[in-house]
Amino acid sequence: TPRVLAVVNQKGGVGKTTTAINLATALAAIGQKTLVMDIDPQGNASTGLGVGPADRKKTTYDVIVDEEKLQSTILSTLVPNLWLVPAHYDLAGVELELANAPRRSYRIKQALDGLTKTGTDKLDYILIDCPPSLNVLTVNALTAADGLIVPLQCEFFALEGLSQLLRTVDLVRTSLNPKLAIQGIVLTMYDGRNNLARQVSTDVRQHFGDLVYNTMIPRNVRISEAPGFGKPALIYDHSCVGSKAYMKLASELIKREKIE
Amino acid sequence: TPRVLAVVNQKGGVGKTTTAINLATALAAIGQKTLVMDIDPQGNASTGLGVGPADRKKTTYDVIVDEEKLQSTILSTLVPNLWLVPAHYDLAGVELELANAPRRSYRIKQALDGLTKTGTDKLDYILIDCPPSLNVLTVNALTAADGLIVPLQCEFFALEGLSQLLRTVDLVRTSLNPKLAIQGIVLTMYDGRNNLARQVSTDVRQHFGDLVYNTMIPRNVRISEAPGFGKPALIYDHSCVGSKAYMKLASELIKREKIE
Ligand SMILES: Nc1ncnc2c1ncn2[C@@H]1O[C@H](COP(=O)(O)OP(=O)(O)OP(=O)(O)O)[C@@H](O)[C@H]1O
Ligand SMILES: Nc1ncnc2c1ncn2[C@@H]1O[C@H](COP(=O)(O)OP(=O)(O)OP(=O)(O)O)[C@@H](O)[C@H]1O
Ligand SMILES: [Mg+2]
Ligand SMILES: [Mg+2]
Repeated sequence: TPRVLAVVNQKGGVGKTTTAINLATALAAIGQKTLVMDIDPQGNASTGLGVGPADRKKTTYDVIVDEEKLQSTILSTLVPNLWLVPAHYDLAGVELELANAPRRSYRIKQALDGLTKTGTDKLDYILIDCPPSLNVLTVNALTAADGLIVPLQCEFFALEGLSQLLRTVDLVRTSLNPKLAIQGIVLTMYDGRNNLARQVSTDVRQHFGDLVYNTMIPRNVRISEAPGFGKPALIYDHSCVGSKAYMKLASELIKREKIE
Repeated sequence: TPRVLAVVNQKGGVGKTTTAINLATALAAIGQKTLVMDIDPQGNASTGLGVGPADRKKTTYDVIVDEEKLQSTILSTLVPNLWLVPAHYDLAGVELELANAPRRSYRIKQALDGLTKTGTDKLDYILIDCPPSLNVLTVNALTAADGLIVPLQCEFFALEGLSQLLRTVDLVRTSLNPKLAIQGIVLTMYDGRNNLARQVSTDVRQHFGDLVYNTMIPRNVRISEAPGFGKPALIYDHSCVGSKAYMKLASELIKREKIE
């Protein structure tokens, strides 16, 4: 059955969507059948994979609120081996809509369990792109996940938020999903010329040791240009430093998964 | 009575907190009595103004959920003329806690109305730093505000989110707060050498005309170093380009307010 990884950090703008899109594309490029689930009402992962609002007929909103079968929402993308369940703006109201619903935290998990039964579980990886908050959507992703990938910008506010995130992970592990583990911390938008970035990266490696990926994603303007063309950076400019870093990240992820 | 401005954008990491902290400090520096209300569970504005978690006895959580009187929560900061109501991590649960509460969107507005009655309304400005979402916390800020300031990063995803934000503003204006107006859009982390930044800034000015501040906030590492010392950039390094830009922004804001 597929490995489910939630891409999570409640701090905004740290590179969650960029990591979900480009890591998924890199995994697909090395032959891993990969699905991206976009559960952020902003729908940036959907846009970044070329699926505009008009093409989002069935979405993660339907899966989470109306318990729609996952396989009827899966779209192919411009990338071979890569599929997408798009987001919908209405996800913004899910916290209230599920306020009194039974098993509100298990909606994604139930949908993934349903997928496995149908045999379309030929997927190798499922990456869930989360919104910048620790609300019911992110808790749903953490409850369904085998592990979480934490994109971390090398900035002070981003570091400050890490302890809140880890407390929430502990809560989810004890009450909702005992198998949840931190798959890895990925340093993003790294600029080695910047003192603060070097300092944060040293701090994080000291605190979290092997949990921190060796691969760092450098700040690279080509990465931020790609979404405007509805393409992952790996398709928009496969030879830029950003794309190469995500390819390296994918192979490091595979290596880590083999060791476990 | 004080002018209430909500600093809002559901896109994460666009410079909301940095703008709330440094614009407030700049307004205080030119003699405007200013209050920052931190309603983001991350509490970055509180940290950036030197108030750590241990010093946050009464917070915006108490104001919003327990209807605590605002004046009993106001703390002075290291900056003359600048006060803070700190955030609390428990704000993350407010959406659920107020799910069935009457007038859930008016909690901040009621608190501000209470403040005015006590005569401590010698304040000139109140800036509300919002979380990266359009949930009950942000809607509370929009309901209480005279206007909103929208920090906008010159990136594709940030531009994409603008239309969702403006739809929400329209909804709040028709159903909760008829006086709500867009006070201005501030381009943040601007790097003129970057094509994408120039393109986004041209697009935004074409679409929104005079709503866009002339002052742009440049990308400046000193700005991101300051929070690690618990100080606004204007105190940490008053002569850096970032601080100068926020001083310019404050005087442009005052000019705009006079014209209205
Ligand atoms: N390595 C990088 N180099 C340059 N720009 C980057 C890089 N990674 C991400 N970006 C840009 O930074 C911005 C923030 O990244 P992104 O939207 O992926 O973060 P996020 O954590 O998903 O944000 P949100 O919290 O709003 O969901 C985007 O405009 C993106 O294009
Ligand atoms: N002009 C600037 N130059 C350099 N760095 C900046 C600038 N403005 C903000 N930053 C840094 O960028 C990061 C994001 O800014 P900030 O935290 O203020 O955004 P935000 O919109 O409040 O984020 P969130 O959505 O998480 O609340 C922070 O680490 C901040 O220090
Ligand atoms: Mg995102
Ligand atoms: Mg903030």
